[in-house]
Amino acid sequence: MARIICITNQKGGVGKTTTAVNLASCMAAIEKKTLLVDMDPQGNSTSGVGLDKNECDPNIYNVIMGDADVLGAIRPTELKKLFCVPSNGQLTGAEVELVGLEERETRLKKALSAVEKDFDFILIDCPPSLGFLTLNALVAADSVLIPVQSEYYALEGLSSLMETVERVRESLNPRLEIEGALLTMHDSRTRLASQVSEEVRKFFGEKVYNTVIPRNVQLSESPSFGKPIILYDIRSSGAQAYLNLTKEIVRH
Amino acid sequence: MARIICITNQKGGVGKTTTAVNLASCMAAIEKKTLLVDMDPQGNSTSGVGLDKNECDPNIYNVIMGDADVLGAIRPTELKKLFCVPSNGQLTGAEVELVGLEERETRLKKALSAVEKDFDFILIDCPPSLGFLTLNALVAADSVLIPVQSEYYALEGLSSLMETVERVRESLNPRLEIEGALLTMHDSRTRLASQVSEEVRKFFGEKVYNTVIPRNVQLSESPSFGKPIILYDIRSSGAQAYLNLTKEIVRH
Ligand SMILES: Nc1ncnc2c1ncn2[C@@H]1O[C@H](COP(=O)(O)OP(=O)(O)OP(=O)(O)O)[C@@H](O)[C@H]1O
Ligand SMILES: Nc1ncnc2c1ncn2[C@@H]1O[C@H](COP(=O)(O)OP(=O)(O)OP(=O)(O)O)[C@@H](O)[C@H]1O
Ligand SMILES: [Mg+2]
Ligand SMILES: [Mg+2]
Repeated sequence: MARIICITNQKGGVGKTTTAVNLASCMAAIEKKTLLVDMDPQGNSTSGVGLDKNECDPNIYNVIMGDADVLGAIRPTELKKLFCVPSNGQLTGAEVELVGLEERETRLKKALSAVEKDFDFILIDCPPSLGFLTLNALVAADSVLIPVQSEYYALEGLSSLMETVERVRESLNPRLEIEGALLTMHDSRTRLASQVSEEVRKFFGEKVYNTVIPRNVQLSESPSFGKPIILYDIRSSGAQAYLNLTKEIVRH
Repeated sequence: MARIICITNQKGGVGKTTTAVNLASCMAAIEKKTLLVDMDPQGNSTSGVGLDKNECDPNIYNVIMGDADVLGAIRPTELKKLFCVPSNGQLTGAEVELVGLEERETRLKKALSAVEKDFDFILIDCPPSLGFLTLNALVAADSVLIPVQSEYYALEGLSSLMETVERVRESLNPRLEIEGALLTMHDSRTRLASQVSEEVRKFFGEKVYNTVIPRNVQLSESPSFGKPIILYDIRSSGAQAYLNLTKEIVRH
């Protein structure tokens, strides 16, 4: 059965998509069959693995609304063991449309149950909010990976994120655990980065990954080529960091 | 009558809050009476001007829900001419609660009409989404300022943002204009930054501000002291850039 990991933080721009795309591709590179589910209407994970957002029919929106089966929405990528359920702007409507529907929080969980046995890992990339799309991902997941940018504003939202995780654990998904907190865009030269990472370790204790993702320009260049970092520049510090993170996660 | 400017981009982490806080404080520094409205449940603008999110009663949530008058929610800040309507996590519930209510898109507009005559500028900081909170801000505003990070993923969302602005202009707010597009966190040493800024100028034409905000560590340090950049480090490149931007906007 696949381990389902939800990658979320309502703070914007902290590296959710960069982590989802690169962790998924590193897992595929070490022969783990991996499914990347893009639950963000921006569709950044979809284009990050080289898919065209405008040509993806059916996509995660159709699956969530019950119009399509998840099997029909799964697409291959450049990596043999990496597959993706794409998203695009249609998904924006789902937040409002879900409000009035039955089982609005468990739609993703039900959809993924049909393919769980076919994968080693399923990673879910979330939008920067705590709405129904993120809620669906938290209900479907076994664990939560929280990217935290080494910046002050990124600290502010952590307690409301943990409150949401706790609420989901108490009601809709008792098995939900914290997979870990990942420091991202870390610039070890700045005082701010070391102060923030100290606070993050105080908040999450040993749940903070040993691997810290450095600020690395190749990581922000690779999406413009539609390639994960290991296909764009394997020697970069970003690629090495995500390979190390993968070893930490797959071993555990 | 105040010029009401909505600062929005559904892409996360592009510098919406940093622009809202620092533009508002620079306007106050040149004697323009300015109101900063925090429409993001994260409450980053609220803490960016030194207010305590947990001590703000009433706040923008109470105003939007009709439980409080905006006059009662306006707070002074360290700058004589800068005022703020704070927000906190309570606002998260508003997205869903607004779905069933009357006049759900015009609540902020109605609330601000009571104080428009008391300010020169009203700036609205938005969350990273195109939901009801951002919709309320677009309906209340005279114009939209769009921060664009000099990164590839930031380009992807621009067309759906413009579609939303167009839809609001055709239905709920015919006077809504593009105030401008602002390049943020710009690192002129990288090829990616110059490529992205070229694309942004193609997309927005002369609506792109001459002022470009450089990546500047003091800008990310200042929120941890609850101070806008002009009170934290006036000599920094970040402070100079936001002062220049203010001159561009106020003169226009
Ligand atoms: N370690 C890094 N070094 C340099 N740039 C990075 C790094 N990680 C991410 N980036 C860049 O920073 C920006 C924000 O990252 P990303 O889009 O992955 O964050 P996100 O949390 O998914 O954003 P959103 O909240 O909009 O979904 C992107 O342009 C990305 O390319
Ligand atoms: N020019 C800059 N130089 C360096 N750091 C910056 C700059 N502008 C913003 N930052 C930092 O980058 C991070 C993202 O900026 P900010 O929070 O203002 O973006 P946002 O668009 O408001 O994010 P969200 O989508 O979560 O609301 C913050 O930690 C901020 O301090
Ligand atoms: Mg993302
Ligand atoms: Mg913000």
